[in-house]
Amino acid sequence: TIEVKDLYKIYSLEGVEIHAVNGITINIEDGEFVSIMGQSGSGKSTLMHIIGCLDKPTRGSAKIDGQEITDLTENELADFRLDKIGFIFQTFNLIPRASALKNVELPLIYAGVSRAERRERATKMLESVGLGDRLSSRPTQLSGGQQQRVAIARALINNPKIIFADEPTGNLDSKSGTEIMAILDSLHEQGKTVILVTHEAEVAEHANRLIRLFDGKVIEDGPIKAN
Amino acid sequence: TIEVKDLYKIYSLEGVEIHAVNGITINIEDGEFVSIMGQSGSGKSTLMHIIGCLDKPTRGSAKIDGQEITDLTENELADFRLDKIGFIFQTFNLIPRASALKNVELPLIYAGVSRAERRERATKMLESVGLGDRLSSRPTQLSGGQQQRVAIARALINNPKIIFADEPTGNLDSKSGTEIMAILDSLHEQGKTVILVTHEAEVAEHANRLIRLFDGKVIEDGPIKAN
Ligand SMILES: Nc1ncnc2c1ncn2[C@@H]1O[C@H](COP(=O)(O)OP(=O)(O)OP(=O)(O)O)[C@@H](O)[C@H]1O
Ligand SMILES: Nc1ncnc2c1ncn2[C@@H]1O[C@H](COP(=O)(O)OP(=O)(O)OP(=O)(O)O)[C@@H](O)[C@H]1O
Ligand SMILES: [Mg+2]
Ligand SMILES: [Mg+2]
Repeated sequence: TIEVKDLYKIYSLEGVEIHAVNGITINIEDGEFVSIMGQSGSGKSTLMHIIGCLDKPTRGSAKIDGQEITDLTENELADFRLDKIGFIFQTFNLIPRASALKNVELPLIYAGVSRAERRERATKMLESVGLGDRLSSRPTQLSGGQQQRVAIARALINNPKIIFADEPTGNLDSKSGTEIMAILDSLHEQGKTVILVTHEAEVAEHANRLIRLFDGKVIEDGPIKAN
Repeated sequence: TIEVKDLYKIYSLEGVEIHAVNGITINIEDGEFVSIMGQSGSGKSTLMHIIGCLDKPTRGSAKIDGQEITDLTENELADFRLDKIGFIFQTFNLIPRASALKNVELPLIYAGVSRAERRERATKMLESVGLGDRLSSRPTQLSGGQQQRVAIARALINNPKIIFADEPTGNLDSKSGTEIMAILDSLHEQGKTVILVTHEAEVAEHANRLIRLFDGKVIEDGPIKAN
């Protein structure tokens, strides 16, 4: 369960305050599939980073499974995240000098998984996103959509309970996009919580709930009206 | 005019050859608006980089306004590009430590434009993409879609004759995406050549011609069937 209460993230830039998240209260139950939409700059990635345990709020409360994440140290936050959360970044955040395989193995290295097992699991995951023939390629040797798929594989490798996906199909053609959404649908059917930022209505419609942000606030929160 | 003949771009990776561009011949007249679509990894960005004078082919010919670009040195290619071409990158390629304003001024600095004039032109361009209040922000202080808009502003600042746009709305909500497409439409109406990679059909339909790639080859080339 994710419980967010009166959440604020305020940046100070040369005397101006940017209220990236400007008073958000939402609850997300285990097993929900939620889409988050909103204009560029409305606070989607910032909100995702805070509830994904990658960033701390300026004030307010964010509880994941009862744990107040604002109480955790940087290291405790990292452990908590490794255990429960998979995060697909809007800008991929791959390690440029490491192969696709190594990039996907990274969370398993942190989790202390044996070399043989992590090699096998990372290989299978890259095959499932259509990159089985590019295991040794580095990010600069991959297309935009291929890099996005490596980022997706890495986010899912630890079998996380909660998946945050920040525009996961933004660089994918409709066929690859459909394959990725099928993976997210099947994870949802297995009981995972999926929180997805997208600006494409057909992608958003895979979820059963839509939260819309505007200027750091929630302006809409309810069931998705599928077409 | 862009004349591409028997173009190949082949990468060698550990004994395997990747034919990113695998025999392409196309002509694009001045003032055309062309969409390029195709699966992830089909060669769109690679083709764009070669005809946008950012990369050289393995073999084959690419002429822009009669100039064979494979004959140019790195420096000559850079001058040619600065003068004729604006390129919006799929992964933005902004200078991380420079402000949005400085990033957009960069082509004008290379072109020897006076400080006062480039400051004014870069400011106007950033205002036209909705970032007039973020001139001093650095890329890491901007959302994904805001970074994309800085990349767009920078590509257009030199008033280029040919605009290459590699998924320019991939990180933009529908409202910002519509504003960007309106800018590209108006540049086309002014007589510019626009070549646009996208995976979204509604974006592709702004063009009057569609080229579809598959495994580094052209499999479709003709008028766009608008809905
Ligand atoms: N430096 C490189 N070394 C090896 N292979 C490369 C390199 N750059 C690109 N490739 C490969 O060339 C092929 C075409 O890449 P390209 O970036 O042109 O695809 P794309 O159509 O733009 O894909 P996307 O829609 O995912 O952005 C891909 O298989 C890619 O992995
Ligand atoms: N480090 C920072 N310093 C200052 N402002 C920031 C910083 N990070 C984000 N912002 C600002 O906070 C606001 C919200 O950013 P956020 O990345 O959450 O938007 P978003 O909804 O994900 O947008 P997009 O759809 O463009 O990705 C934006 O105005 C952004 O510029
Ligand atoms: Mg974002
Ligand atoms: Mg590409």
